[in-house]
Amino acid sequence: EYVVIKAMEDGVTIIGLTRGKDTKFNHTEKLDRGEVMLAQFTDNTSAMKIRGSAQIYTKHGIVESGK
Amino acid sequence: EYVVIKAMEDGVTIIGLTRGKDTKFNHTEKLDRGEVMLAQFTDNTSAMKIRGSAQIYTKHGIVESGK
Amino acid sequence: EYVVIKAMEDGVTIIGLTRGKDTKFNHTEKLDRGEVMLAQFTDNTSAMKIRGSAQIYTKHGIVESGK
Amino acid sequence: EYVVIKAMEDGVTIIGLTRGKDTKFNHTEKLDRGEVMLAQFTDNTSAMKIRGSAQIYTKHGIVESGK
Amino acid sequence: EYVVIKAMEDGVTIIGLTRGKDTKFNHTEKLDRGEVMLAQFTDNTSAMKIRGSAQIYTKHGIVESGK
Amino acid sequence: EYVVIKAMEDGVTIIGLTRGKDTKFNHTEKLDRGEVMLAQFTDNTSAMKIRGSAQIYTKHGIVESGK
Amino acid sequence: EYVVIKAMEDGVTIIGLTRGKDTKFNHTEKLDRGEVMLAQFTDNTSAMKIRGSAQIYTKHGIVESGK
Amino acid sequence: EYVVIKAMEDGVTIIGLTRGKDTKFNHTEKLDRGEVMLAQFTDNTSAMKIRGSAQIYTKHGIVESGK
Amino acid sequence: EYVVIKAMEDGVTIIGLTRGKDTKFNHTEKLDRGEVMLAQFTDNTSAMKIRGSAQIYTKHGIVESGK
Amino acid sequence: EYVVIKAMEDGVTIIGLTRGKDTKFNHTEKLDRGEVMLAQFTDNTSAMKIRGSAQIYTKHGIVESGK
Amino acid sequence: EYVVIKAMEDGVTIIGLTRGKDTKFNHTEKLDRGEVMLAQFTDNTSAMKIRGSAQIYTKHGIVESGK
Ligand SMILES: N[C@@H](Cc1c[nH]c2ccccc12)C(=O)O
Ligand SMILES: N[C@@H](Cc1c[nH]c2ccccc12)C(=O)O
Ligand SMILES: N[C@@H](Cc1c[nH]c2ccccc12)C(=O)O
Ligand SMILES: N[C@@H](Cc1c[nH]c2ccccc12)C(=O)O
Ligand SMILES: N[C@@H](Cc1c[nH]c2ccccc12)C(=O)O
Ligand SMILES: N[C@@H](Cc1c[nH]c2ccccc12)C(=O)O
Ligand SMILES: N[C@@H](Cc1c[nH]c2ccccc12)C(=O)O
Ligand SMILES: N[C@@H](Cc1c[nH]c2ccccc12)C(=O)O
Ligand SMILES: N[C@@H](Cc1c[nH]c2ccccc12)C(=O)O
Ligand SMILES: N[C@@H](Cc1c[nH]c2ccccc12)C(=O)O
Ligand SMILES: N[C@@H](Cc1c[nH]c2ccccc12)C(=O)O
Repeated sequence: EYVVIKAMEDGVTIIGLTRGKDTKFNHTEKLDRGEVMLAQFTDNTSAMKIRGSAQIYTKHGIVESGK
Repeated sequence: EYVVIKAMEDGVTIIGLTRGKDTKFNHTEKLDRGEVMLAQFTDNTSAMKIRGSAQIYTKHGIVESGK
Repeated sequence: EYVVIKAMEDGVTIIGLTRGKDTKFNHTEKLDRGEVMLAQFTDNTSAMKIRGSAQIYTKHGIVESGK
Repeated sequence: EYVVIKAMEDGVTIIGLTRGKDTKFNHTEKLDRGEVMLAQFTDNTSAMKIRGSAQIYTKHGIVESGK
Repeated sequence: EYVVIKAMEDGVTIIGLTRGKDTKFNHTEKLDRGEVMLAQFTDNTSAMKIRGSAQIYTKHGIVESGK
Repeated sequence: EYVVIKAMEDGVTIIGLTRGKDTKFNHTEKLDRGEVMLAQFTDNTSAMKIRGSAQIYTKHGIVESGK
Repeated sequence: EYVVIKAMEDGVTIIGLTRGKDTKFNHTEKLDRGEVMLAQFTDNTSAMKIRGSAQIYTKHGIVESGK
Repeated sequence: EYVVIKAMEDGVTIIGLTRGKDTKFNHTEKLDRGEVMLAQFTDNTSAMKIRGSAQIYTKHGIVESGK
Repeated sequence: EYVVIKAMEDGVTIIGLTRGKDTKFNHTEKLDRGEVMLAQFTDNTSAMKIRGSAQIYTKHGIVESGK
Repeated sequence: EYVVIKAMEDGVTIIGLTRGKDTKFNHTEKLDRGEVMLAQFTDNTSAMKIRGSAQIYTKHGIVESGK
Repeated sequence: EYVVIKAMEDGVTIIGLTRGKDTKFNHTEKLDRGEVMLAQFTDNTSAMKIRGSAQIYTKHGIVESGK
């Protein structure tokens, strides 16, 4: 399972939340306008949080963050 | 399996409920308006509870909380 | 497998019934109007019972309880 | 595999029949009008029997009991 | 794999035939008009025989017995 | 994998042929008009032979025997 | 995987060819007009040969032999 | 995985090519007009070659050889 | 996974390329006009190369080589 | 799972991010206009980042980076 | 998983990139106009790079390189 995130403005952040008993911020990836990230759920990442204006392509459809 | 939650107002909470014999609040993630969380069901999280106004994209369709 | 339950009134209850030879009430989650719960079938929960007015999104379609 | 049963009248019963060489009544769950039960087939339950008026949502479609 | 059987008259019988080298009648469940049985194929049941008027919901469509 | 056989006349026979190096008649089930049999392929049965007028519901469509 | 063969004339033969280094005729089943055979591919049968006029229902569609 | 081959003329040949480092002719099956062969890919056969006029039903559609 | 190759002229070649660190020509099969080859990917063959005019039926559609 | 990336200008970069607790840049592949890369998620690569103008073909649709 | 590449001009190159921590050019296959290559992702190849004018048939659609 992976999702595709396209930044629609500078400074979009994609935060990976840790898998397991604790839920911490594992890694934060910054995207500038037009950059695209493809990110899987993994042994270390069981949730993601997206801030800023982006198009998020998921198996449930396209979701726009930031509005 | 993951769901996608888009906060439509500030202060939306996504609560992970523990897997196992007991059902406790494992982690609460707060989202502000426009923020998006993608969350899997995991070894530690077998149910979620969402409070506040949000769009929840699931395999059974889009559900709106908070109304 | 998970189902999505949206409370259409206060005081909706979602009861998890235990898996195994015995069938007992394992956990009862209360939802207020607008709150949404996403719940998996698990090693501990092999049936659920829902009381009060709610929309239940399942793989077999949307079912309305409480009417 | 789970099915969804919505009681259309009081006193609907859902009987779990035991898996194995013998077929006995393992558990009987009573539903009142509007209550909904979601029930899996399990290691202990390989058949179910439903009495009273109910809507049964299955992978083969919606079946109405009690008529 | 399970099938759904709705009795359209009293005295409908659903017979489970044993899995294995021998084929015997393992269990006979009687249904009255309007009662519904959901039955899996199992380690013990590899065939079923239905007598009387019933609607049988299967993965290959709905079959009416008894006519 | 299972097939559904509805007898359209009395005396329909469903013969299970043995799995393995040899192919013998393992079991013969007789159906009268209107009776329905649901039969799996199993460790013991790798082929079936149907005589008499019947509707056979299979994953490749409905086949009518006996004509 | 199974196929369904309906004989459209007397004397249709379904030959099972052996799985393995050698390819021999393992078993020949004769069908009379109207008889139907359902046959799996198995540990012993990795090919089949059909002679005479028959309708053969396969996952790739219905094929008519004998013409 | 199996394919279905219907000979449209006498003398159609279906050649099984060996699986493994070497690629040799493992078995040649001759079909006369109207005969049908159903053939799996197996531990011993990882390719097939068809000569003469035949209809070949495959998961990618129907292919006509010999023209 | 298998592909189907129909030669549209004489002298079509299908080359199997070896699986593993090295990529060599493992086997070359020659097809004359109208001949059809069905070829799997295998433990020994992880790529194929086709020269000459042929119709290649694949899971991604029909591709014509040689033009 | 693989994605397909077509560079629409010179100097497009595809960065592989490492799988595991740490998230580092594992490998950067540069594409010139018209070049196409097909890239899997792997034991070493659990996320990718794309800079510059490209068409990215994913299971969730085609995404254009760089705008 | 395999892709199909049809060269639309002479001198098209398909480069296999190594799986693992390092990403090197493992093998380069040259195609002339009209030649077709079918290539899997493998234990040794986790990415491919295509230069020159070609049609690339993938599970996400047909992509044209070289323009
Ligand atoms: N650490 C949590 C992260 C998480 C996943 N899904 C969630 C839903 C709600 C809250 C937290 C989570 C876990 O792996 O289970
Ligand atoms: N601890 C419970 C949480 C749960 C999952 N699904 C439920 C449905 C109803 C009530 C509780 C639950 C379990 O893992 O089983
Ligand atoms: N304890 C039962 C609960 C149950 C599941 N499905 C049911 C259907 C009917 C009655 C009880 C049940 C079991 O795990 O099998
Ligand atoms: N004890 C039986 C219950 C059962 C399942 N399916 C059936 C069909 C017919 C009769 C009984 C059954 C079994 O596990 O096999
Ligand atoms: N005892 C038989 C029952 C059976 C299953 N499918 C059949 C088809 C025909 C006759 C008998 C059967 C078996 O398990 O194999
Ligand atoms: N004993 C044979 C029965 C069989 C299955 N499919 C067949 C096709 C043709 C002839 C015989 C068969 C076997 O298990 O393989
Ligand atoms: N003995 C052969 C039978 C066979 C299967 N598919 C074939 C295709 C062509 C020729 C022979 C065969 C095998 O198991 O492989
Ligand atoms: N012996 C080869 C046969 C083969 C399968 N697919 C092929 C494609 C091209 C050439 C040969 C083959 C193998 O098992 O791999
Ligand atoms: N030996 C290579 C063959 C190969 C498969 N796919 C490729 C793509 C490009 C180049 C070579 C290949 C391997 O097994 O991996
Ligand atoms: N090292 C991280 C990379 C990653 C995957 N998905 C992510 C989403 C957000 C942030 C980082 C990641 C991991 O394997 O889990
Ligand atoms: N060696 C890398 C090759 C690779 C696959 N997908 C990628 C995406 C981007 C960069 C490199 C890669 C790996 O196996 O993981």
